[in-house]
Amino acid sequence: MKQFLVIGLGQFGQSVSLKLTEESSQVIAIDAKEEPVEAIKDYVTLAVQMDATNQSSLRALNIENVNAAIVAIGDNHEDSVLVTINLRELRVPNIIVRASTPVHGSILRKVGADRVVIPEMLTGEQVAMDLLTEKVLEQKILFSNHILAKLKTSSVFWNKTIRESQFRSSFNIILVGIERDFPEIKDDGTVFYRTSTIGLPGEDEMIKEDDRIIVIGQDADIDRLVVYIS
Amino acid sequence: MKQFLVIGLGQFGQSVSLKLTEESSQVIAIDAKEEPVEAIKDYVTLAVQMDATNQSSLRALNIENVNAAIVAIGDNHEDSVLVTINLRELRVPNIIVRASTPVHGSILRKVGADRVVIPEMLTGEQVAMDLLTEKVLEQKILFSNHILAKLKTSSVFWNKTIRESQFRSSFNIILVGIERDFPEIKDDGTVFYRTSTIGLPGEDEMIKEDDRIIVIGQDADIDRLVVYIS
Ligand SMILES: Nc1ncnc2c1ncn2[C@@H]1O[C@H](COP(=O)(O)OP(=O)(O)OP(=O)(O)O)[C@@H](O)[C@H]1O
Ligand SMILES: Nc1ncnc2c1ncn2[C@@H]1O[C@H](COP(=O)(O)OP(=O)(O)OP(=O)(O)O)[C@@H](O)[C@H]1O
Repeated sequence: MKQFLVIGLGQFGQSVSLKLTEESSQVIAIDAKEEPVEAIKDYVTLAVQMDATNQSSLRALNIENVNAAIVAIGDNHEDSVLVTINLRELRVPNIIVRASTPVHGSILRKVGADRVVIPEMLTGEQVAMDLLTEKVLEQKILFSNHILAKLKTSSVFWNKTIRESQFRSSFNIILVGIERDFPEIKDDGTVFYRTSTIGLPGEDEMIKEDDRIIVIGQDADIDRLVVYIS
Repeated sequence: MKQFLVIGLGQFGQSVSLKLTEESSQVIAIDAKEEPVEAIKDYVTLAVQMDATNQSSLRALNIENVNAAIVAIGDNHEDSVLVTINLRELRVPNIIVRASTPVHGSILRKVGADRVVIPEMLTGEQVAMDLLTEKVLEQKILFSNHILAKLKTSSVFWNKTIRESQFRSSFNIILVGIERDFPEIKDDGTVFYRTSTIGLPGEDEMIKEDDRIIVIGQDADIDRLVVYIS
C-alpha cells in the first residue's frame, strides 16, 4: 500500500490527492488554509492544516515512510522552494514539485526536486497539437516523433477487415483501437448510441461505417493516412 | 495555413501560442498587459495589447477567418466568461477556454465554449498515475482502460526477439517502442550514452539488456507483465 504526502490543496494538489486515493493509496494532505483541508478530509487518509515551511511540524507528521511527496504550492515560489528543501532534509525519496514557470522549475531542481511539473505548459502544448489536427479527432504525443491519433474513417476502409486494410504495410502504422457507436433501445422505444472502444482489435475485426480508428505511428505516416482517408 | 487567436499570455497562453507557431500556424496573441505582449511579439504573427472584453476592439481585429480561439485567461473568471461570449457573438467556429475550476468550466460551457481545459486537473491525474507505477517508468492513459507504459525489462526478455517474447499472445499487449541507450565516443575519448527510441519495431528486433519497452494494453494486462518482469 503506497503512501504519499501532498502539500498544497489547490486544483493541482486536490486532483493528485483524489486520484491517488481513488487508486487505493494512502494520502496525507496538507494545506496552510482551513477550507481546503476541511473540503478534502473525508476523502483522504489524513488532512492536516499546517504551514509546510515549518520543518519541525513536518517532521512531527512522521513521514519517513512516504513513497513520494508532491509539492503543489502554486503562486508562492519561495514557499515551494523552502518546502522542497525541507522534504529533502527529511529524506523523502521522491519529491515532485509543481512549478509555475521554467525559471521556478530550474531553481526547484537545483534544490532537490526529483521531478518538476508545469501543468500549464504541458497542457498548452497538448491543446495546440489537438487544434492542428482537424481530420484527426484527437492526438497525443507519445515518444520521439510518434503520436497516437483518433481518426474518422471513410468508405475506403468500411467493411474490410484490419488485415485487408494493411495499415502496417501500407502506412507503417498500427491500429490499437476502434471506437464505435452501439445502438441501444431505451425503455420508451427510442434509440440512443453508446460509444465504446474495442481495444487491440484482432486482424479479423471489420471496420464499419462511422467507426473511428485509434492508431500509432510517426507524424508523417499519420498524415499520409489522413490524406488517403480524405 | 491555419490561423488562431490566443487571448491571455500567461504560461498556458504562451505555451499554446509558441507551439502553434512552431507548427507553422499563424497566431494572433492578445493580452491586456504590455509585458507579455512585448515578450511574445517577435515569435507570433501579431501581438496586440488590448482588453478582450471590449467587443469592438476584438471586432476591429478582423478575426472572421480564425480556425479557433483559445481563451487563456486564468484568475479572472468573469473576464474569461465575457470574452467567451464575445467570441461566440463574433461567430468564431471553435472556442477553447482554460478554466481554473470545474464550476468555472461548466459556466463557460453554458456560454458557448466548445472545449474547456483545466490544466491542473489533467496534469494532477497524470502525475498521480505516474507515481503509482514504480516498476513502470512512465504511463499515459490512452482510452477506456488502455494505457501506454514504459517498462524496464529484465533478463527474461534480453536477447530474445519480439516474436519470441510473445507479448501479444501471452499478455495481450503490443510493443510499440524500444528505448535504448546507444554508446557514443566523444572527441576526448570518453563514452556517453544517447537515448533513442525505436518506434514500431519489427518482430525480428531483439530486446537487449537495459532496454526499456513501450507497450500498450489494459491496466490489468500491463500489471501481469510487470509481475512477470519483476
Ligand atoms: N507554506 C505552505 N504550507 C502549506 N500550504 C501552502 C503553503 N503555501 C501555499 N499553500 C497552499 O497551496 C495551495 C495552492 O497554492 P496556490 O493557491 O498558490 O496555487 P494555485 O495556483 O491556486 O493552485 P492550483 O494551480 O493547483 O489551483 C493553497 O491552497 C495554499 O494555501
Ligand atoms: N480581459 C482581458 N483581456 C486580455 N488579457 C487578459 C484579460 N484578463 C486577463 N488577461 C491576461 O491573461 C493572462 C493570464 O491570466 P492570469 O495571469 O490570470 O492567469 P495565470 O493563471 O497566471 O495564467 P497561466 O495559468 O496561464 O500562467 C494575463 O497575462 C492577463 O493579463
